[in-house]
Amino acid sequence: MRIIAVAMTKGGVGKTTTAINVAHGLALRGRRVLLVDTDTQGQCAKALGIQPDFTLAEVLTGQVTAAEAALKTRNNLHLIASDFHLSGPALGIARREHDGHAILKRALSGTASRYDYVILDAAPGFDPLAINVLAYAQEVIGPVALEPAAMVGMLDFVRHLDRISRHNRKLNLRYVLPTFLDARARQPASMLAQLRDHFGDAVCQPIRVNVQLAESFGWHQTIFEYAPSSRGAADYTALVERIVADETDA
Amino acid sequence: MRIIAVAMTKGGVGKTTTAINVAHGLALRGRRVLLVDTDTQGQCAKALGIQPDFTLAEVLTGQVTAAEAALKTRNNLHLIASDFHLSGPALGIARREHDGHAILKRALSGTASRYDYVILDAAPGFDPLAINVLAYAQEVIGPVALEPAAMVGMLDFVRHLDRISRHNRKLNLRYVLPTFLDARARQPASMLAQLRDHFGDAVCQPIRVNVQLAESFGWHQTIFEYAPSSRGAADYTALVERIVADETDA
Ligand SMILES: Nc1ncnc2c1ncn2[C@@H]1O[C@H](COP(=O)(O)OP(=O)(O)OP(=O)(O)O)[C@@H](O)[C@H]1O
Ligand SMILES: Nc1ncnc2c1ncn2[C@@H]1O[C@H](COP(=O)(O)OP(=O)(O)OP(=O)(O)O)[C@@H](O)[C@H]1O
Ligand SMILES: [Mg+2]
Ligand SMILES: [Mg+2]
Repeated sequence: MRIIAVAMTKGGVGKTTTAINVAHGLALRGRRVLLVDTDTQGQCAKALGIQPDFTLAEVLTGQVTAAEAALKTRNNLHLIASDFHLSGPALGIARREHDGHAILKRALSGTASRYDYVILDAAPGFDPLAINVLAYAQEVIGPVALEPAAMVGMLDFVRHLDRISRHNRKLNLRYVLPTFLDARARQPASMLAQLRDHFGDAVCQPIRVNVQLAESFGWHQTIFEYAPSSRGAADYTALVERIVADETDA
Repeated sequence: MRIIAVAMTKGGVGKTTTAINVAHGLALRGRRVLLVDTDTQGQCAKALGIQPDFTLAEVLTGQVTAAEAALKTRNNLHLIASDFHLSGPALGIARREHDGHAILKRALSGTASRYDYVILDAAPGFDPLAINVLAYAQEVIGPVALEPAAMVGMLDFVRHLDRISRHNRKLNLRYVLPTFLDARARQPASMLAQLRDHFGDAVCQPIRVNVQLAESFGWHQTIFEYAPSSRGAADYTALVERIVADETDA
């Protein structure tokens, strides 16, 4: 069972788009996937067209179990959704003096073992819940938009991961995912080269700009449902296949 | 003296780009501007090419005054920068039972009166520091990317503002700023129409997609320095002029 966080401190770099489409891509290949939305924005449920009965907030406060909150959204794909009520428990986590970073792990571990993959969609920023996500994850997919502001944010994120890995030895930035590759822009080649110099083989095949990825959200569909022949579908397929290929060396 | 927050829960919609360029545009027109970065990502200092001696974290913990932390970055434009250390005081704010939302206001009010404008660059999300920003601000510029995920995030943000305005009667979403207007995409017209139906005259002239806005960050320049004849410069000029025009009815 693999626990993968889709995380990056910078906003709007494609975390949710990646979490949704990787989760569905794995589900389409027969893996049992639990997608957990850990962001008060609650965008996973909206992206998938789901109205949840219970959210992660109620799991963290102990009102329901993770198993009760996990909702089937597609074959092989369950979701624990979030909404703005998550800021309540997030505040509670912030107020704990000790072991506040283990709350998410304790809430999810029992249920997680029933799945092949747990995919966590992280919120932007450095808050206590985001730290919980990285304290629980084993692998990280770090989407990095090919723009100077996001590239600079990547440096901060790596330092953030270093601080957290002192408490979580397993934490591994396994997939550095360049996003918003725009053939018309002048800078991508040099930014891709910088990423490869720094992260080597961890750098994945980039996700190209494809407006259908943005549109699919409005139709509450993944890219594989909305536009299976699109560049977005091809690029996310390549990422899913790479993740699956890594199963052999668990 | 006007206190304007550039805020939106959704990530990557152009908050920092807007804060920097509005602040500099006002400064170029002779207004004294204090830009306050309230985001642990600390992107304002990077965007302007500044290495701060003190940050907002040290102001909030009382180690320095806001006046000591405010650094001149351009004529008429001072910056109180941030970095990831801000997550310390942010945690402290979260842990206060009462009046935690007034900490930023108390820290800044004395210094703010020396300026014509205080522009606050907000972090994405709903955390306690973001609430401090909206508890202090009088006016809000809400950038909203013309994409379904960001449009949906706008609804959440409006509800968030409603909750906060019970404590802050002055808070006014005065400027709804459509961003990333892409002539090639199919949806913008209907999304712009939706915004105008909902927000009427508060909807500003949109900021078009312009790669020079992204590039200027890498050169540590505002759009007015990097590409004064660009679409990005023209669009942010229109916004600055609208903000200035509103000075007459203070
Ligand atoms: N490759 C792409 N091409 C075009 N649009 C994209 C692409 N990837 C993502 N988008 C769109 O860009 C916006 C930002 O993406 P997304 O919401 O996934 O980022 P995020 O990192 O989860 O943001 P946040 O920090 O707010 O959680 C969304 O409207 C999304 O649909
Ligand atoms: N109109 C535009 N055209 C092209 N690129 C833009 C435009 N506006 C902003 N950008 C770029 O898009 C990215 C996101 O913008 P920005 O960082 O200002 O958003 P933000 O809302 O502050 O993000 P965060 O939520 O992380 O604080 C940056 O790389 C920025 O340079
Ligand atoms: Mg997201
Ligand atoms: Mg920003």
